[in-house]
Amino acid sequence: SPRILAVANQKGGVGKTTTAINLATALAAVGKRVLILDLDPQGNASTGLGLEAAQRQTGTYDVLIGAAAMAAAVVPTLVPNLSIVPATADLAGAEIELVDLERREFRIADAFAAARGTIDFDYVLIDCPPALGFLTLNALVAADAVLVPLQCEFFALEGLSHLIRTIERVREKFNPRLRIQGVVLTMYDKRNKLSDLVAADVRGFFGDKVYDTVIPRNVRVSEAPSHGKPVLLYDLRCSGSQAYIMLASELLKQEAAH
Amino acid sequence: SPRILAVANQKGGVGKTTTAINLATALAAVGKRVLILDLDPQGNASTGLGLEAAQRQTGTYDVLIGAAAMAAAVVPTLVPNLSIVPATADLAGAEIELVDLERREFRIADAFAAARGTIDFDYVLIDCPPALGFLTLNALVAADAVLVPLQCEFFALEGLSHLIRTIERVREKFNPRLRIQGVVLTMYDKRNKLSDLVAADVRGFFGDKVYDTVIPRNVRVSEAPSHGKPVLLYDLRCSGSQAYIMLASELLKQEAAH
Ligand SMILES: Nc1ncnc2c1ncn2[C@@H]1O[C@H](COP(=O)(O)OP(=O)(O)OP(=O)(O)O)[C@@H](O)[C@H]1O
Ligand SMILES: Nc1ncnc2c1ncn2[C@@H]1O[C@H](COP(=O)(O)OP(=O)(O)OP(=O)(O)O)[C@@H](O)[C@H]1O
Ligand SMILES: [Mg+2]
Ligand SMILES: [Mg+2]
Repeated sequence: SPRILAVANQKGGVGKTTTAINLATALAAVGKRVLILDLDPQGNASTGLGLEAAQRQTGTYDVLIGAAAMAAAVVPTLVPNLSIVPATADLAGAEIELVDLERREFRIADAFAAARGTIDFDYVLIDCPPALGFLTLNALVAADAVLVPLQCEFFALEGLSHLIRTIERVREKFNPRLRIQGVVLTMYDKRNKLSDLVAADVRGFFGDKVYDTVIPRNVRVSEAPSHGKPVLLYDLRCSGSQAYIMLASELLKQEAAH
Repeated sequence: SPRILAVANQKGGVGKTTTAINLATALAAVGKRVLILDLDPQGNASTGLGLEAAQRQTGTYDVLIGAAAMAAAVVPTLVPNLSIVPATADLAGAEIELVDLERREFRIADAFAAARGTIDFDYVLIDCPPALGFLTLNALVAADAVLVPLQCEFFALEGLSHLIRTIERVREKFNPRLRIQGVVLTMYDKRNKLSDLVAADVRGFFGDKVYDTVIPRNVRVSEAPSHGKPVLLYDLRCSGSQAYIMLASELLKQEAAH
């Protein structure tokens, strides 16, 4: 069954969606079969992969409430080997609406368990919203590990200890296998001395859990979603694409070592 | 009683906290008495204003659950005329914990009503988390108007219609006076053609609700919080500070006109 990674950080705008889309694309480019689960009501991952409204009829909300099996909600993307379960508009109400749902924290985990034998992926990346509520909790309970994008900015350091505590609590109460897959530094700007300070702080805090690959701030990365494409398809040679390719190979080396 | 503005946008990292801190500072600098309510569990506004742990014992969580009156939770900041009700760590659990609270959407509104005559401010700015859940709902119910920071990036456009629908629903169900105070474009980068495209789209969508003042991407703005200061105190002459001063004067002209 697939290795499931939750791409999570409650700080907003740190590059969760961008990392989910482009790391998934880089993994798919080397032949891994990859699924993205768009668990963010904003649906940026679905849009950033160019999904038309017609492909966004059934999605993660339907899987959460048990109205659709995982396999029935999977749609292909323009990237070979990469599929997605999209976010639909009704996901926005899920946090408040589904408070009384049975086994509410296990809905995604149960959906993957029920899908065994009906889907065939090597990796699943779950794009989480910027909060540690019901949706992110579902991702952490279903995941094998957490990939933490961390923007090289001062405010981004603030929520880290809260995120780590939450991961520990989920491991104790719901999902004993949950680990930190790694921390990836994003939007690193070599002209800005703050980037270096934050990067040094994070490496001091997390040690070798921090990937060597650092994703640079690169305007092509932020342009790509307006063309409905991952940056690897929009501009393969740019520094952002090259960094995500490096990150994918570093992740695969890490996986092979375990 | 004070004019209450909710600084809200469920998209993450668009400059909500940065706008709350620096617009508040610019208003305080021209003699307005300003209060910031830090409703974001990350507590970035409290940290960005240099609050020590000792000043963060009572906060918005205590006000929400009725354990502290608003006046008792207000602490001064290093900026004359600017005070804050800080965020404390227990705010992180509020969304899930307080689901069954009586008049749960009106907790902040009721606290301001009860505080009449005990606090004396011209403006209150409420810094909201990147979600449209219980905390942001409380801010929208208590507010006179919503200030929407909007990052000049493609993904930032996606959630706008959802935010507008939420404001309309709050106006119909809970708070008939709620209006849009204005939309402020943030992190505008004149070297990036995407910034212009997004700005043009937003002006087309919102018309004159969009402030003329545009906040440029400026590294001094992101450095200031690591010194526990608003950028106006960290580097008054930089383009970020000047833009927030312009925004404050534009807002005050708007207020005088009504
Ligand atoms: N390396 C990069 N260089 C330049 N821009 C980037 C980079 N990575 C992400 N961005 C841009 O920064 C913004 C925030 O990134 P993104 O939306 O991926 O973050 P997020 O953590 O998913 O946000 P949210 O918390 O709202 O879900 C987006 O507009 C994106 O295009
Ligand atoms: N004009 C600007 N120029 C450069 N950096 C900026 C600017 N405005 C904000 N930033 C930086 O961008 C990051 C995001 O801004 P901020 O934290 O204020 O957004 P937010 O909307 O409050 O985020 P969240 O959704 O997590 O609450 C911060 O690191 C901040 O320092
Ligand atoms: Mg996202
Ligand atoms: Mg904030």
